[in-house]
Amino acid sequence: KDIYEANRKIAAEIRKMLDERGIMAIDFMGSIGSGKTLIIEKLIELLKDKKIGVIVGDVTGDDDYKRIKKYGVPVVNVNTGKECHLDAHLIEHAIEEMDLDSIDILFIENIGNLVCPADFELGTHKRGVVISVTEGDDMVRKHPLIFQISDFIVINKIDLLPYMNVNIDKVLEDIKKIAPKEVFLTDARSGKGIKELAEWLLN
Amino acid sequence: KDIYEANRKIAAEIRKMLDERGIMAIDFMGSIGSGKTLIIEKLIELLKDKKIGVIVGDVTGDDDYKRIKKYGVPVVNVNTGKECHLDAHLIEHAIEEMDLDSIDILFIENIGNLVCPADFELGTHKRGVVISVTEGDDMVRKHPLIFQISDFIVINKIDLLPYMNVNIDKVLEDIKKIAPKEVFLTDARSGKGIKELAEWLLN
Ligand SMILES: Nc1nc2c(ncn2[C@@H]2O[C@H](COP(=O)(O)OP(=O)(O)OP(=O)(O)O)[C@@H](O)[C@H]2O)c(=O)[nH]1
Ligand SMILES: Nc1nc2c(ncn2[C@@H]2O[C@H](COP(=O)(O)OP(=O)(O)OP(=O)(O)O)[C@@H](O)[C@H]2O)c(=O)[nH]1
Ligand SMILES: [Mg+2]
Ligand SMILES: [Mg+2]
Ligand SMILES: [Zn+2]
Ligand SMILES: [Zn+2]
Repeated sequence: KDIYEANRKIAAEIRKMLDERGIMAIDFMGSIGSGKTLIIEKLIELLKDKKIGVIVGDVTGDDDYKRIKKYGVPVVNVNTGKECHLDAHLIEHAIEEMDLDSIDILFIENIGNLVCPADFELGTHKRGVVISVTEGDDMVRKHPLIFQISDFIVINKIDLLPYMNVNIDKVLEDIKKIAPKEVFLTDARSGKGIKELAEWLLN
Repeated sequence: KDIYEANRKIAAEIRKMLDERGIMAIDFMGSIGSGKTLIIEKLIELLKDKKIGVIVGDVTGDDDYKRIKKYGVPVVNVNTGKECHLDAHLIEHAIEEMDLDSIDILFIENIGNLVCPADFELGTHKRGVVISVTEGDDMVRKHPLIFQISDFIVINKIDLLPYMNVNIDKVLEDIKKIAPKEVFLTDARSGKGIKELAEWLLN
C-alpha cells in the first residue's frame, strides 16, 4: 500500500537527520496502560547525565505530556485525534518543535495499541513493545507482528504477578518461539529492571 | 467517509435480523487484556438458563475461542488479520455460521483497542467498554469517544486496586463529566459485580 511506502520515505529522512546530529531515538510501543510513560519517567530519572527529549503520542489530551514536562526535559505532545498509531509524518512535525542541539537521546511514546503501530516505522534506531503481566499471558501469540518487528520487549508490572493467574514462563516461551528479542522484566513503580533496560538501550 | 456509511447499512440489516428472531446482542469493546473474555465466561456461567452464543474477535489465533468453547455454547472465532477492530461485514459472515434458532443472547467480544472499534457499530442492542484499574486512571479522558458511544462501562480488576496508585474516584468523575453511562465495578476472577452487570444487560 502507498501509505506505508510514503511513511517509510519520511522515516528514512528522519533517521538520516537524527544520525547527522548523533541523536539516538527509541520508539516505545505497547498496550494501553502497560506502563510506557512510567518507564520513560524512570529512564529520565536514571539517565540524569544525558540530554533527553521526549515526544508523547496520545489520541487526545495532555496527561502524559504533563507527567514528562515535570522533569524539565524538552517534550512535545502529539494528539492524533482519530488514529490509533503515530506515523512518521507526525514525528517530522513534532521534531520541528524541538531544539535538537539540546538532546542526545529521543524517546517517543507511541499510542497504546498492539496492532497498527507495527506498520508505521518512525525513523528511530530501536523499537520496543511494553506489555504488562496484568493483561494475561497470551499477548505475544495474539499480536505476533508487533513483537517480530521490534528490537526489545518489556514485560512490566511484575510486582502484580502474585495476584494474577498468569504464567510468565508461557510468555517467555512464546517470545522465544515467535519473536526472540531482548526481554526485560520490570516493575516500573519501584524501578526494578529499569537499569538493565537503560544499559541495553545505550549500547 | 463511505466506509462508515457502508458499515452502518450492514449493521442495520444485522439488527433487523436479530430483532426478527428476538435475539439480544451485546458488543463488548475495551482495552487489551482488560478482562473481556473472562467477563463473558462469568456471564455464561451465571446465565445457565439462557441460550447464549458468542462471537470472539481477535487479530489472530484462537485463544479466546477455546476459552469460550469449553462452556459448550455456540461460538465463532473471527480473525481480523490486520485490523484492530471488528466491523459489521465480519459479523454478518460470523452470524451465517451460527444456528440462530439455538440462541437468545449473542455476546460479541471486540478487538482490544480503545480507538477504532468506536467507529464500527455491529448491529448490537448494547455496546459496552471494559477497562481495568491496572491501566491507570486516565483512560476515559484519553479516549472519550468510545465511552461516549457506549451504553455501559465496566471497570474490572478492582481486586488489584490496593497495589496500584490509581484513584478510582477520578475515573468515576471523568465518566460523569465525559460519558455519563451505567458503570459496573467488577472483579471478574471472583465474579464480584458480574451479577449486577448481568441483571442490567437483561433488562
Ligand atoms: N503496580 C504497578 N503499577 C504500574 C507499573 N507501571 C505502571 N504502573 C501503573 O499503571 C498505570 C498506567 O501506567 P502508565 O505509565 O500511564 O501507562 P502507559 O502505557 O503510558 O498508558 P497509556 O499512555 O495510557 O497507554 C499507572 O497507574 C501506573 O502508576 C508497575 O510496574 N507496577
Ligand atoms: N486479578 C484479576 N485478574 C483478572 C480479572 N479479570 C481478568 N483477569 C486476568 O487478566 C488477564 C486478561 O483477561 P482476559 O479475559 O484474557 O482479557 P481480554 O480483555 O479478553 O483480553 P484480550 O482479548 O487479549 O484483549 C487474564 O490473565 C485474566 O485471568 C480480575 O478482575 N482480577
Ligand atoms: Mg502513557
Ligand atoms: Mg479476550
Ligand atoms: Zn491504527
Ligand atoms: Zn483500527
